[in-house]
Amino acid sequence: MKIISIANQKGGVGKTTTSINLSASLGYLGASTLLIDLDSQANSTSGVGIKKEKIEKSIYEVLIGKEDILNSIMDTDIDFLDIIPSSINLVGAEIEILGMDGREYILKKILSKINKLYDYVIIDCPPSLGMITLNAFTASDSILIPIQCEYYALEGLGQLINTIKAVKNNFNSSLDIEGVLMTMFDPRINLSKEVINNVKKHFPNKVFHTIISRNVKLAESPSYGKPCILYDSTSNGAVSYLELAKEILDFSKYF
Amino acid sequence: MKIISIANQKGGVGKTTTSINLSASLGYLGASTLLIDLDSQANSTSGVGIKKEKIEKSIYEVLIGKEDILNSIMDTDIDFLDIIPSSINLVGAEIEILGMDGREYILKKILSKINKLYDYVIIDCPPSLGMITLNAFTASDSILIPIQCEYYALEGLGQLINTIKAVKNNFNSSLDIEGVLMTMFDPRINLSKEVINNVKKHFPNKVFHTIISRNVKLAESPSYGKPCILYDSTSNGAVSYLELAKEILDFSKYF
Ligand SMILES: Nc1ncnc2c1ncn2[C@@H]1O[C@H](COP(=O)(O)OP(=O)(O)OP(=O)(O)O)[C@@H](O)[C@H]1O
Ligand SMILES: Nc1ncnc2c1ncn2[C@@H]1O[C@H](COP(=O)(O)OP(=O)(O)OP(=O)(O)O)[C@@H](O)[C@H]1O
Ligand SMILES: [Mg+2]
Ligand SMILES: [Mg+2]
Repeated sequence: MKIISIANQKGGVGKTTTSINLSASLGYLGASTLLIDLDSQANSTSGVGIKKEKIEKSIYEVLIGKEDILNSIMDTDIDFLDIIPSSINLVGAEIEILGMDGREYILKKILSKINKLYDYVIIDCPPSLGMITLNAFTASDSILIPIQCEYYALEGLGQLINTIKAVKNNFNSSLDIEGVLMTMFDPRINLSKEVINNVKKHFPNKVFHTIISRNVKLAESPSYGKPCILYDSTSNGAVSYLELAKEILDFSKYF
Repeated sequence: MKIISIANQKGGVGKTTTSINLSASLGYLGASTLLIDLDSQANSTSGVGIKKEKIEKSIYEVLIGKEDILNSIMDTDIDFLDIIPSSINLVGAEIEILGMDGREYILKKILSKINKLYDYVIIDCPPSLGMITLNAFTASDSILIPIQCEYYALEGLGQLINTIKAVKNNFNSSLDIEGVLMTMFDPRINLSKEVINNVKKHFPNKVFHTIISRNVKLAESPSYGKPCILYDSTSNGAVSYLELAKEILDFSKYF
């Protein structure tokens, strides 16, 4: 079972869009996948069509020990894809977890209970580097970093890399960077190309070949509660994320 | 002195772009303005051309009481616009403030020391609703909410409104919503128009007439360290934010 966190504290860079569409593509290719929504905004939850009112047991209840992880897993419209939803309750978790014993290892301990139940676990992180994201990093094998092809994209990277290093040194020595994914690429904008070149210099050999271009179907599909591969499988958005899944599956052969 | 927070916990909706370009436009129109960067990513700071290495006294040192607010104010390239920069140190502030006396009122007390020094104070908030954003809300007269013309934009609004109400009931009874600003509008995308109609239903009479369209100059100007009005004053981006500033100044006549 490989656990990958989708993280970047910069907001709106495509964490949720990547979490949903990568996990749906992994499921589509036959790898059994669990998507965990760790953001109190619950965008991954609604993006796969789960109504917030229907959720009784979210990741919040699992983190604070009120619910067993197995009871919080829900089906989605895609074979081989399950989800643990989020809810508004998660807002309070950041502070609650601070006061708990072994606070950095809470999620790691929980996920050890479902070890080997899935091929992949994909964790959608909130736009911050607090206790919740720290738990995701401690529980993960690797981190996939979505980076928007925009100027501010490079600004926060130092902070993110330092946090990953700190977690690797203190809580999870096997943590690695799965790769850097360029998102919302627009070939008509020079800045987009400049940012990609710049990122490749910072992360030699870590930038995925797959680049996700700006694509209206990716922005529309969550309003139908469907991953793009179900909404419009021929769209650039769906095809790109399928390519990304294949790239990750290929790498995994060597694990 | 009117204090307006630019806030929305959803990431990447245009908080920083609005903070920089609205405050630059207010300054351009002759209203003396102070921009405060409350996000540890320090995007507003670099977006007005301040190099992170040059900062000795950021908002972090002011919040924890190590530095007087007057010593942290810096000039910008625009007359009538000053800034209090952010820095990476702010990452630790969320937890440090939790343990301080009168923790919700720290920023309010600090800003009372510069009362009447400026016509406007604009606060760029991080993409979360933690202690830092809570401090901004407690210190503010009103909140300007940027909303992206995208599906997920509506999801987190309930959480934001509840937080504003909670602050109004417990810490700052005069807090109000300055208005809702639609950002990154793309007339070619149906979803964009649907989101605007939906937001207008949720916030009757609170949505600004000015709508900010997607505009490449707005995305490029931070890479030159300039507000859009200095980078390309004839661009749609610069013109829209000038319109917004006029709309706000107009409203203020009745205060
Ligand atoms: N390649 C793309 N093309 C077009 N729109 C996109 C693309 N990727 C993401 N979007 C849209 O951009 C917005 C931001 O993306 P998303 O919500 O996935 O980012 P995020 O990093 O999860 O945000 P947050 O920081 O709030 O968690 C969403 O409205 C999404 O639909
Ligand atoms: N109207 C616009 N047209 C084109 N690009 C825009 C527009 N507004 C913002 N952007 C770009 O979109 C990205 C997100 O905007 P911005 O950083 O202002 O959002 P934010 O809400 O401050 O993000 P965060 O949640 O990380 O603080 C930036 O790269 C910015 O340059
Ligand atoms: Mg998200
Ligand atoms: Mg910002």
